[in-house]
Amino acid sequence: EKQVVTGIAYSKDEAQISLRRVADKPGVAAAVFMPLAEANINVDMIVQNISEDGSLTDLTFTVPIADFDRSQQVLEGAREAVGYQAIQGSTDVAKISVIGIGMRSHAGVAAQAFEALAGRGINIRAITTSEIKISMLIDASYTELAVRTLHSLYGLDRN
Amino acid sequence: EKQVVTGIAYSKDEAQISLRRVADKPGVAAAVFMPLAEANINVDMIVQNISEDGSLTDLTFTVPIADFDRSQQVLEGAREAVGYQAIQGSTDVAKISVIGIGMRSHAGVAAQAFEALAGRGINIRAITTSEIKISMLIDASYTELAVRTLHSLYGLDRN
Ligand SMILES: C[C@@H](O)[C@H](N)C(=O)O
Ligand SMILES: C[C@@H](O)[C@H](N)C(=O)O
Repeated sequence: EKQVVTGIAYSKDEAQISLRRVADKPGVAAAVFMPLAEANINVDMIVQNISEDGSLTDLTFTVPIADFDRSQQVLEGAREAVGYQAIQGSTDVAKISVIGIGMRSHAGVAAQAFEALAGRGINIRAITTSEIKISMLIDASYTELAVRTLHSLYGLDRN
Repeated sequence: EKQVVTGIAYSKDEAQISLRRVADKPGVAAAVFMPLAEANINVDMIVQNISEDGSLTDLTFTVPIADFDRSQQVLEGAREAVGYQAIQGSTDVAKISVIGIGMRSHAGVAAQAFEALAGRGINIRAITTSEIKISMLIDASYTELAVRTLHSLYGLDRN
């Protein structure tokens, strides 16, 4: 069986900011990310789930830790335009990514990652996926354990 | 200035399923995606945002429309193991992706996409990003308008 997972990447240089309960209507995402871009802040992950009630949703993104304070300032300045009800953030996160090819047609790859991390008691705090990358945010203290667990799961720790 | 966006991809063959208010503890994601993998359902996007209260969060994923009913059945079977409080779904979604290279270091690319779609009244229902792909879920009826808008934004409609 062809090995689809080719590597595990991780970054501890990630700070997470979540805007809670923003209006789910056109223009809100732009009102968040245009000012960040104008401030030359490089946003890495953006995660927005579908609104449950169709009117409010949450918007989370990650930036380098060095840009955490500045990002929060930018967002405080954009509060009126964005209309979020609360803002939360943490520098205690790490991004773990499973890198591969054609993962969409290999239904179990993500499931196996989730199961392996669960087996180590590692809580998966956010998830985004594409055909070539499964990215997860976890508590930074679990980074090394997560990477080792996934290397072992996918047989990447053999020479 | 180097052009970082190389193309716009879209898929109307996407059905969205959201599990509302699952426990944010190890094992829950595995309990959702292992049964789907065992049923040979190819999951495309997975979106999970960070829990606001640290105890509950939502989990959304997309599958081909032909697998929508089967996916819901699998999840109803997994209800006890997963413990979601509600399940919602729709086949009226399309996935729009901005494909590029090194987009993390080009802070405005995503922001511009959000602004351009907002300018057309297109609501962005979910977002996931990586360095090479910005993926958004929108209402399927806006697919063509969204693709044309983004082609034009990034100058991809010239020959
Ligand atoms: C929440 C935000 O993404 C909003 N739906 C928008 O289109 O801008
Ligand atoms: C919600 C789900 O992702 C959970 N946090 C888990 O680790 O499985």
